[in-house]
This record gives sequence, C-alpha cells and structure tokens, in this order.
Amino acid sequence: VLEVEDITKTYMMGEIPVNALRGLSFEVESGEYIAVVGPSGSGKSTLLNMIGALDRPTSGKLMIEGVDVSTLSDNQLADTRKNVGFVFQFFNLIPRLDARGNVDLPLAIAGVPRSERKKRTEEVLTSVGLEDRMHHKSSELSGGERQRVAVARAIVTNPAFILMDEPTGNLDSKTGGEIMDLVKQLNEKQGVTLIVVTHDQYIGQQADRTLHMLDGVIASDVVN
Amino acid sequence: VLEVEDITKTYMMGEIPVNALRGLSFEVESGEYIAVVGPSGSGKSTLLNMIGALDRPTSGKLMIEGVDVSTLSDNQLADTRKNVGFVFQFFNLIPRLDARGNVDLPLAIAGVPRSERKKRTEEVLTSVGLEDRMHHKSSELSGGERQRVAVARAIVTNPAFILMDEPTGNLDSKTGGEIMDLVKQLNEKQGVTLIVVTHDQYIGQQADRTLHMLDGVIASDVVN
Ligand SMILES: Nc1ncnc2c1ncn2[C@@H]1O[C@H](COP(=O)(O)OP(=O)(O)OP(=O)(O)O)[C@@H](O)[C@H]1O
Ligand SMILES: Nc1ncnc2c1ncn2[C@@H]1O[C@H](COP(=O)(O)OP(=O)(O)OP(=O)(O)O)[C@@H](O)[C@H]1O
Ligand SMILES: [Mg+2]
Ligand SMILES: [Mg+2]
Repeated sequence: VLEVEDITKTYMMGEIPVNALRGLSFEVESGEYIAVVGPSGSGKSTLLNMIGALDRPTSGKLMIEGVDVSTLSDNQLADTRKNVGFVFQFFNLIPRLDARGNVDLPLAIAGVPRSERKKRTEEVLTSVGLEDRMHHKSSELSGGERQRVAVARAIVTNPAFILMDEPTGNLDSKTGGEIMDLVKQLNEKQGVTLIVVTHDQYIGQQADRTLHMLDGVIASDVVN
Repeated sequence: VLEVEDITKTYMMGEIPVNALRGLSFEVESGEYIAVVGPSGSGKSTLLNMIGALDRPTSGKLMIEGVDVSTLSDNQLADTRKNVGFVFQFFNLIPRLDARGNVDLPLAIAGVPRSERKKRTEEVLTSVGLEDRMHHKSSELSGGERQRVAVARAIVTNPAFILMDEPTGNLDSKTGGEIMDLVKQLNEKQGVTLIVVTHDQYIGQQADRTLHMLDGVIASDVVN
C-alpha cells in the first residue's frame, strides 16, 4: 500500500538548509501496524506528513497504492488525503465547531446522510470516552479530550489507512491504553493499515514492526 | 508558599455548569517538588491555572505567599504572575518570535540589560538541547522542540516558583529525562518550588509528593 524510495526533505530557512529527512526507504503492506519512534526532532512528523500527502518530499519517490504522489497535482493530492485518516500532533481541530461538529465534518464531506452521520458521530465519540463532552468546543475541552476528538475524527469515515502523530501524549496511561486498544481492534478486525508515531512504549509493543528514526534517517526497521 | 482552601471551579456552558474543581485543599512549602497526576479531564490544568493566577476559583481561598488572590485586582494578579514560571500544556509561544525571542521576552520585561539577556537566553536554550534551533520560529520547530522552548522560557528569569503542565508529553523518554533532570537540579540546588502536572512515571518518581486528582477532587496526597 506504501512504497518509500530514498526520500529526502529539506526545509529552507532563508539560505540555510535544514535536512529533516536524509534518504529513507521502506515498504508497508496492507493491514500492517507500524510504530515510528525516535528522539524529538528526528523527522517523524515530517515523514508522516509526506506519507499523508500533506507535503511533498524534496527528492525521492513515494508511492501510495501504486501512484507516485510527486506526479499528482494539488487537487489530486487532496483527493488522496480523503482516503487516509490523519491525527495531527497538535490535533488541528476547527475552533468554532464543537466536538460533534469536528467529527461530523469528514462524514458530511463524504456525502453521508444526516441521520446516519449523527448516529456514527455519537458512536465514535462515545468509544473514546467523550459522550458527556459532545457540545464542548476545543477551548472548552482539556488537552487529552481534544486529542481524543482528533482520534475520533480520523476513524469516523472508516478509512483503510490511518496515520497518527503521537495520539496519546496528553493522555494518562489508562485512557491512552483504551484509545490504542480501540485502534488495535481496527487493525485486527478490519485490516486497517496503521502508522503511528509515538514516544509511548505500550504502542510500540502493540505494533507489528517499529521504525527507529534518528537525525532524519531510519536507524533500524525491526519486526516486534 | 501556597495555601489552597476548599477551592471550586465551575465553567458555565450556557446554562449547564461543568464542575471542573469540586473542593480542593492542600498546602505547599517553599522548596517542595510536587507532581499532580490523574486521568484526562480530572481538573489538573484548571488547578494549575488557579495556582498560576491565570484564572480565579469560583469559590474558596487561594493564598500565594500569604496573599489571598481573590482580593487582587487584575493588575495585581498580573504582577503576581511575573514571579512564577509557567509552562502551558500547549506552550503558548509567540508565533512571530523565534526560539530566542520567546525566551528573551520575560528577561526584557524584567528590565535585564541586552548583553546579559543574550548570554542567559543562549545558555538556557543550550541547556534544553536547542543550540542549533535558536533562530527557528514555532512553525519551524518540531512538537518537542516547541515544548522545550516553553520550558526554557519558564526558567530563564530564575523564578522561585515554577508550574509546569505536562512538560514532556511530546518528548522521547531520553530527551524528557534530560529536561526533568535539569528541572530537578533547580529544585535541589536553588530551592525552586515546583508543581508539575504529568502523565510521566519518571517525573512522579522525582517529585517529593504526588497529588492524585480524580473528577475534580484530590483522591490522595502522598509523600513519595
Ligand atoms: N518548517 C520548518 N522549517 C525549518 N525546520 C523545520 C521545519 N519543520 C521542522 N523543522 C525541523 O526539522 C526537524 C524534524 O522535525 P519533525 O517535526 O519532523 O520532528 P519530530 O521527529 O516529529 O520531533 P518531535 O518528536 O519533537 O515532534 C526538526 O529539527 C525541526 O526543527
Ligand atoms: N472553558 C471550559 N468550559 C467548559 N468546560 C471546560 C472548560 N475548560 C475545561 N473544561 C472541562 O473541565 C474538565 C477539566 O479540564 P482540565 O483541562 O483541567 O483537565 P485535565 O486534568 O488538565 O485533563 P488533560 O490531562 O486531558 O489535559 C474537563 O472535563 C473539561 O472538559
Ligand atoms: Mg513531531
Ligand atoms: Mg490538562
């Protein structure tokens, strides 16, 4: 489902290059559950943004379902993103919508009928423990509650491919464990392909395989 | 240095009350290092905002250095905040300033001369591992790098009292351990009073005492 060939990413700060990714190659099969770990600043979010078609590599090839993303136009790239659930490191919730509105939005964009959307949104928000916080806006939610809205939003459309950037950083170990058990079920029962960036050992153990990043390269790629 | 007597905090969502703090009482001596732990949504950030004079309790007494904060005007409250270092759960960095500008700001407000500010800012950013990221703005930093800028900004003025809301959520365990060892040194060597909200077991072990919060109350207050 994913083939990464020698990709690099260089950010330009004026004249100074920052080499966030220095040549990465790996493949992901459909239904795999991969953890991506590594020190702060090692390039994990940059890599996930490439895979999620949110940004383009500076060089190298990235094939999603056999299509080379560097050949796609911006519109086609946006289309590719619709089939991928994405949890951002800082959630990127829409401030003027409440929890329910944020989770409802991807269903509305996909053209799901209103009554079905209401049922599905409440089901997913309940599955992440937020049944009593549906009408709270981001500013009326705790850090970990916002994070869980972001997880609910990523899974509500039943995507076949889900990317998560540190989904439990603001959660206590019990709540974080419950969220990741839910996500593990999606992988085991529905064959959802998962790539999760994490600093959490518990997630590392749940994954099939772990990519260790260090300074913009993959230091090791090990089956758990 | 801190006396909390039966404080409550109720947020109003239209007509519906949300009781985030339901009656908390405890005292903190100068030089203590306290960890505050508890499930997502249990009221930790709300409590820290009260102690940091960023918000007022709905009822109850909160005395900082013997002064009851509920008797203070907004200006006096702002003055109180100047002596307290605060790390926000989502950092609250100023987007148009780079890492150095964000750490320099509290020194500039305190009237420290420019040459001394430059030296001190570089020293503190180096102590959190960001010597090569001083000229990056927030949008040009990784999640954990932003978090470390927020920690550097809270300690740069050498405050006697530091409050941290989940300072390591976006850091790998090695980097997080280095940051908290640095903070522990401030407590042991300089007698800085520390209250740290955390989901990280390592911090829990470093503290002298742990307040366990549950549903807006203190479930237990134990010496480690
Ligand atoms: N827009 C940008 N301009 C310049 N440098 C950037 C930019 N975005 C990221 N970087 C740098 O690229 C490096 C990799 O960033 P990235 O966000 O991928 O790290 P990360 O592994 O996700 O770290 P963390 O665990 O702290 O979130 C960092 O050192 C960061 O400073
Ligand atoms: N402005 C607000 N309006 C209404 N409810 C709020 C508001 N701010 C917080 N809350 C609610 O108060 C409760 C406590 O929030 P708080 O941010 O203190 O939790 P927390 O313990 O810090 O959680 P986390 O570990 O997830 O950051 C939460 O359930 C939250 O939904
Ligand atoms: Mg990151
Ligand atoms: Mg909080």
